[in-house]
Amino acid sequence: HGKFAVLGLGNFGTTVAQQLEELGNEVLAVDEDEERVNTLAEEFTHIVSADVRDERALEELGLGDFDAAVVAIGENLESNILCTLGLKHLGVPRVWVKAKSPAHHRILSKLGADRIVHPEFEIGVRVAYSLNYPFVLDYISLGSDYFVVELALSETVTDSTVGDLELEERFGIELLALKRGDELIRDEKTVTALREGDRLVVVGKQVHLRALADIL
Amino acid sequence: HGKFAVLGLGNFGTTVAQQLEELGNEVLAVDEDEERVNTLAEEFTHIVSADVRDERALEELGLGDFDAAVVAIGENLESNILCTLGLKHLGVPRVWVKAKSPAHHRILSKLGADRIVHPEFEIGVRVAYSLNYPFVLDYISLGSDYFVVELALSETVTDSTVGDLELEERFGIELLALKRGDELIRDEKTVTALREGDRLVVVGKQVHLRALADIL
Ligand SMILES: Nc1ncnc2c1ncn2[C@@H]1O[C@H](COP(=O)(O)OP(=O)(O)OP(=O)(O)O)[C@@H](O)[C@H]1O
Ligand SMILES: Nc1ncnc2c1ncn2[C@@H]1O[C@H](COP(=O)(O)OP(=O)(O)OP(=O)(O)O)[C@@H](O)[C@H]1O
Repeated sequence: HGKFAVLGLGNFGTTVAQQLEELGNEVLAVDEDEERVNTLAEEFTHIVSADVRDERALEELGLGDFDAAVVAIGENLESNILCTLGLKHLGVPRVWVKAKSPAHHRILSKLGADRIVHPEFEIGVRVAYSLNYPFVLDYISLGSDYFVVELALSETVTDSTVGDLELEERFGIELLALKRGDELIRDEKTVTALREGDRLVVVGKQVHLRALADIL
Repeated sequence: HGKFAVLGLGNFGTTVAQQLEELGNEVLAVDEDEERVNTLAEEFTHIVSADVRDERALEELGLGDFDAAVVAIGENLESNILCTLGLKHLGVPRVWVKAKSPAHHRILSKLGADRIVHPEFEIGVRVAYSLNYPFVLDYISLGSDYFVVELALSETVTDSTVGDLELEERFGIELLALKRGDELIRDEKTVTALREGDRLVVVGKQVHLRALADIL
């Protein structure tokens, strides 16, 4: 449970602020656009209109006592950068900033931004991988080329059991669980007959996962 | 290996097109802004300038034969929507579209968009969760409140072994692997002495994962 500020209330900033509040944190939402602040007044416990380029404004808002701040200003590079500088100068421990280009990223790095976020790039990579591997619904990289992957099943394998797929023997892949709707089947996973809509949660090396994806 | 078109070359569109090409696909990159197309000419095998609102232009580019198309136009709602309509009308099997609001999303749904992407919202959620759970470096939801999570370790646990943490007995959490740099330790994971910078890859229910996060 922490004290967070979000500066700039576009789609990204509004989402961060709302989610943090839902998770039980104290959130201060800030935007210079009074119309925007009025529109969002119902959504937030603490919301205020201010120009965050101004370090004195940041100080007056008490931002020096916050655990973290998110600079979510997009188009205005100057405001984004000046706000980042001001927050670090006030001693905010974690300042995360949305960047719009590699050059912007380099500047923010030098100014001490603790984490730099590129939403369009990060989701762009995920979209490309999802299009390329249509059966992969979600994944995390474990390093050493290992991934935990949630795979959709094709019709060809329904009515078999997971045991029939021989994931370990044929592909060197370990099955963690079978996901059916909102249910997770872990104990009888190998003997359960597969149905349409089921998903496999597996772990293995990329080359083995691709071999499996080819037969799905 | 497929045939993909990306319409609109902002940060998101450019990323999708580049990643798809790197993954070995045939990619056609399209933008109406000739300056943009000239700037990106070196980056893509196939890049062309065209106004994608015009269904005849889409047809002339042969888009009816593509496996999938990504509509990556941001600000211009009309262009985004007309392009989506045109692609579905040409029979492109998978049309994925970047949306800028819930209202835009509803319109795209009705027009038959196969997947609708909200980069600022999706990354906004991830940022909020990362700020709220600072030890969680990555995760996938398995359903039934189970998550696979990559956790950073705090200094308090280095020099213990994973076995000392008694993840199963104390927390009901299963350890999948220990991640050290780019290396994944799976076989001797329970007896390996933990070092600073190590990460644990675990699976368990959210309430148990939080209990673990509290002692890290
Ligand atoms: N100096 C400033 N002080 C406070 N707020 C600011 C300042 N400059 C810009 N903003 C606010 O930041 C918000 C987000 O900026 P902008 O709309 O440029 O970002 P965006 O990248 O398009 O947003 P998103 O992609 O998250 O929807 C705007 O509502 C704007 O009013
Ligand atoms: N009718 C059209 N035909 C082709 N390209 C178009 C059309 N309308 C807009 N575009 C292009 O789409 C590209 C992306 O649009 P825009 O810059 O509005 O999106 P954005 O959401 O700000 O981008 P991103 O967030 O991905 O950087 C622009 O380069 C623009 O030239």
